[in-house]
Amino acid sequence: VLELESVVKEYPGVPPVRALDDIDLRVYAGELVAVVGPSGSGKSTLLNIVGALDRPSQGDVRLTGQAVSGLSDKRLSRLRAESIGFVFQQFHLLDALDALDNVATALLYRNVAPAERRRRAAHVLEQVGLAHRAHHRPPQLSGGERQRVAIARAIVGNPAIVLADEPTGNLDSRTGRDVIGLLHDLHAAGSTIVVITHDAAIAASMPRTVELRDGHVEADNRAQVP
Amino acid sequence: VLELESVVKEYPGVPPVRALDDIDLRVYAGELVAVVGPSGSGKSTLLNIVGALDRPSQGDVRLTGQAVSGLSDKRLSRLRAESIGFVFQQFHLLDALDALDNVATALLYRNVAPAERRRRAAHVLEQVGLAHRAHHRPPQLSGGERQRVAIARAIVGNPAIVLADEPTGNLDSRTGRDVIGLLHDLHAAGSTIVVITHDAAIAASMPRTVELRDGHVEADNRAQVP
Ligand SMILES: Nc1ncnc2c1ncn2[C@@H]1O[C@H](COP(=O)(O)OP(=O)(O)OP(=O)(O)O)[C@@H](O)[C@H]1O
Ligand SMILES: Nc1ncnc2c1ncn2[C@@H]1O[C@H](COP(=O)(O)OP(=O)(O)OP(=O)(O)O)[C@@H](O)[C@H]1O
Ligand SMILES: [Mg+2]
Ligand SMILES: [Mg+2]
Repeated sequence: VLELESVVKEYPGVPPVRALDDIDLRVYAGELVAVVGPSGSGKSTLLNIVGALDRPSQGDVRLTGQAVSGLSDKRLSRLRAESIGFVFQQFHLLDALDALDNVATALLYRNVAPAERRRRAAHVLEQVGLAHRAHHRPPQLSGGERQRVAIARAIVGNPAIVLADEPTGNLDSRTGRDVIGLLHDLHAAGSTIVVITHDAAIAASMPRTVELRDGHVEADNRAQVP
Repeated sequence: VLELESVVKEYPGVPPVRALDDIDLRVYAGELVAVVGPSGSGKSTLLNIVGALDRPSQGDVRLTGQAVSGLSDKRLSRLRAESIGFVFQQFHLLDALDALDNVATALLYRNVAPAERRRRAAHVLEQVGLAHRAHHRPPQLSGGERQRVAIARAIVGNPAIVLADEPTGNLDSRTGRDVIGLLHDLHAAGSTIVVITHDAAIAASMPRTVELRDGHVEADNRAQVP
């Protein structure tokens, strides 16, 4: 359901930075995949290209079988809004909205009435332990609380695909386990989940791990996945 | 060298949020202290008050023996600039400057010539593994690279006190160990270091751990420190 073929991502510079260097990757529907690797190895760049938030310099990207390069911006953003929940490494919350509305806005494209959007947002906030912070705005939240709002926003619509960039980096281990538990629940319900993580225990809990180094896939244990 | 007495920090709201609830804390010169606790327990708030970036609602704060409330803003910001290196949970880098200048600006108050500031900045960037990214600006850096620039900026002046808020949250374990190694080196050279961390292994490597929960000090193993 997610395919990268011969993908290169190069940033201009002196010298240019080859953030991704000839990547082939296939993620099948319903998989749960950890992406690991040193800081700067290309993980976030990879996730942004997988999620069609960024275009490769070379190579092909296919989402649910459709070539991303062949889609209009309008169709692409609609496909993303309907199928992908994205947790960003830098959260990207709206400071002017409280936690509840930051999450509820993720349902705007779904033709769900405002009251129902807020009800579902409240439910997911409770699942990440933030019911008591629903009306705080991001500047009034701790780092880990903001991270959990970003997670809630990514999953409130039960998306078919979840792409999470270091979703527990600002969380204590117990809260982190709760969050990973939510991702496992979504996975059990059929979602395809890709998680960038620096936590070896989290990676070990997932059936498949892809290791990046210097923009290359260094290892991928899918061959051993039953 | 860092003292909090009966400190309360309350944010307005319905109901008000008591982020710190009657905290007594003493950190002695040359100590190495980990601060741990669940997300939202008050750690960042505590560090901001310890570093005089924020004023308590009640209680007394003393830095190097001087009551913070008795200092003018000018004297306070000079004391901070000369004695404290702060690593923020959200980094707070300047997007318009490259990594080298983000670090070099931390030496502005020291009457060091520009060329010498940049030389020292380059040295510390090398110590955090970012020599090859010296001329990238924050938007051109990965999450962990930005975190390392923030760390470099905090320590380039060899400050007497380092306050680090989750300095390894975006780093793989090997890079994280290198960074903690740098903090241990500074400590061995006499700095007082307080590190907020969610990493149990990092906390275990430090002689003293203060545990927060709901704005209270739940445990402090200083009594057992020889
Ligand atoms: N401006 C504010 N207004 C209201 N509440 C606030 C404000 N800033 C912080 N808080 C609340 O104070 C509490 C403590 O925040 P703090 O940032 O100190 O937590 P923390 O222990 O650093 O958490 P984390 O591990 O998630 O970074 C949080 O529950 C947060 O929601
Ligand atoms: N706009 C840009 N211009 C130049 N180089 C860039 C740009 N964006 C990212 N890079 C470089 O590309 C490399 C890969 O970045 P990426 O964010 O994918 O790393 P990462 O594996 O997510 O790292 P981390 O674990 O630190 O988050 C980094 O070395 C970074 O410096
Ligand atoms: Mg990243
Ligand atoms: Mg914090």
